[in-house]
Amino acid sequence: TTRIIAIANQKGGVGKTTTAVNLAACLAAAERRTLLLDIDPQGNATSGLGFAQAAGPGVYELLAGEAKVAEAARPTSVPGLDLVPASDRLIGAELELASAPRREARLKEALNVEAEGYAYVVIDCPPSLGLLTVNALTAAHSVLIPLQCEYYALEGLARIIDAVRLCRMRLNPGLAIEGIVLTMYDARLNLCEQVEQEVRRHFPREVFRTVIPRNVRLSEASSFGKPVILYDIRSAGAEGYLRLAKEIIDGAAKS
Amino acid sequence: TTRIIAIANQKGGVGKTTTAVNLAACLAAAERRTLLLDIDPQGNATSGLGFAQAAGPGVYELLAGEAKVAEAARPTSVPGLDLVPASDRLIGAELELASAPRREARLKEALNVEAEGYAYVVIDCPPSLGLLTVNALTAAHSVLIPLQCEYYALEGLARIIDAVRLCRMRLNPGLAIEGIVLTMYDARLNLCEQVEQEVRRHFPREVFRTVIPRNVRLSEASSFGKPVILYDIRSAGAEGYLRLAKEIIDGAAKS
Ligand SMILES: Nc1ncnc2c1ncn2[C@@H]1O[C@H](COP(=O)(O)OP(=O)(O)OP(=O)(O)O)[C@@H](O)[C@H]1O
Ligand SMILES: Nc1ncnc2c1ncn2[C@@H]1O[C@H](COP(=O)(O)OP(=O)(O)OP(=O)(O)O)[C@@H](O)[C@H]1O
Ligand SMILES: [Mg+2]
Ligand SMILES: [Mg+2]
Repeated sequence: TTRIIAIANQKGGVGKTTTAVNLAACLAAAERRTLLLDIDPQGNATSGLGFAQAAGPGVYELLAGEAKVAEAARPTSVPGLDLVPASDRLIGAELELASAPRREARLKEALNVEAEGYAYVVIDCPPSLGLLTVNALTAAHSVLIPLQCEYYALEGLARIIDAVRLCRMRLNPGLAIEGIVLTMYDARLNLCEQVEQEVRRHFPREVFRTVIPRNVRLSEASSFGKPVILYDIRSAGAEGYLRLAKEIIDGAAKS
Repeated sequence: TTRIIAIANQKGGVGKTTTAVNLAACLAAAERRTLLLDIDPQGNATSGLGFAQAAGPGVYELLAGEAKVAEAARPTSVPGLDLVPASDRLIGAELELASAPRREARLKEALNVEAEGYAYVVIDCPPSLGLLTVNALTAAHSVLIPLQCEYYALEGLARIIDAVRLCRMRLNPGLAIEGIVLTMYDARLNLCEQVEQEVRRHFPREVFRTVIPRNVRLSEASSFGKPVILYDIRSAGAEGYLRLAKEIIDGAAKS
């Protein structure tokens, strides 16, 4: 069966896109056919895989019911990884969806039958808890929460956990937490250690063993439109995401 | 006269809140009475100045016309700096505003007479170009754009510049660009140098001379609810924001 994982956190710049692109690439490298959906109007996951503003249907057309996954998904530079790209049409989508019927379930309906051929579907979300993210939480089996080891990010963790709980109550009873992954970890900084201890104390079962280190090769890779395993497979960033993919494949959802 | 500066960029995690809090504190330290508005539902600028979820009126009440600035502004640990805090009521504000009359001008109307006693008003925006940010762009005389020296942030720069142009055309003819400030600059990384060269080539007049270095004291300060000049005035982060404040006080808007 297909496992749909949303990568979400309303705090900005915590590594959602970097995690979505690189985890999806590592799952495909482990021979699990994977589909990546870029539902962020910024379109960073789309450019992070080397696509300019793509012509043809994308996520907007899926939400509007104008295209099926099979027409919107395109192959990427990674064998076994397909992408449904974002487009500028997504910018107005939240206001358009606000008054539409079944507005929270549009993505779920689009993925219902279509995603059968994939082992994993990974969804990159924008830095907000608006209708685009709610659509992802409603369609997903679980949520993976990237967490930067910083005070503001830690402060926002309760808000995304609450949003997941609310979504489980009202829209998607089966929604689980895939896990919390610490990102941009710099072992030389006390702040990182303090945040890690705090998070592991409050969420002992949810935090992945794998910690993603701060590694400039991850940023450089995105500027070349490649996941880090194609840019520099020996880097600490590549190793981190290969280990995270293995931890996800091996484990059931955290909670 | 009062100068209203919005700190905006839809890209997440580029240093909007860190710039808003520390620039406002440095302007106050230079004896310019300053008001900081936290219009981001995350409320990071509010906690970054040591306020828990504040009771009493805040930004939401300003937008709803239920309170005046004088009732919502409170003194902070920095002499000469007042804050109008965010609150959880802001979370639903964008959907509520969507169908309200004069929805883009609510903040402008609230600040019209009220802000007289301040030399500067600084507005911290959320990571989106929705109605809260549009309210800030409509109320402001100028926009200060923090830019992280990363590829995804550079990619998003055209979008915020377009949004400013659109707002100038439709809602606020006087809106200028105060400037683009490079943040989290790490001189050891080639990527930072490349992004800096690229930005200075495309926007020679807009980019501030001052560059804010990556400096953990900025993050640590926020976890103590203090601007960096009260936490560690000798740090590279404090120096950066003192210089930025001076550059703003000395110069007219960039364009
Ligand atoms: N482990 C890491 N080491 C170094 N840089 C990183 C790492 N993870 C992400 N980055 C960089 O940090 C920036 C923020 O990451 P990213 O854009 O993935 O976050 P995001 O949560 O998707 O942001 P947004 O909230 O805007 O969607 C990017 O420029 C990215 O290249
Ligand atoms: N110059 C700097 N050096 C080191 N860390 C920094 C610097 N500027 C900001 N930070 C840290 O980086 C993180 C992101 O910064 P900040 O929260 O200010 O960005 P933002 O644009 O306001 O994010 P959001 O899009 O979520 O509103 C914070 O944890 C902050 O402490
Ligand atoms: Mg992103
Ligand atoms: Mg912020």
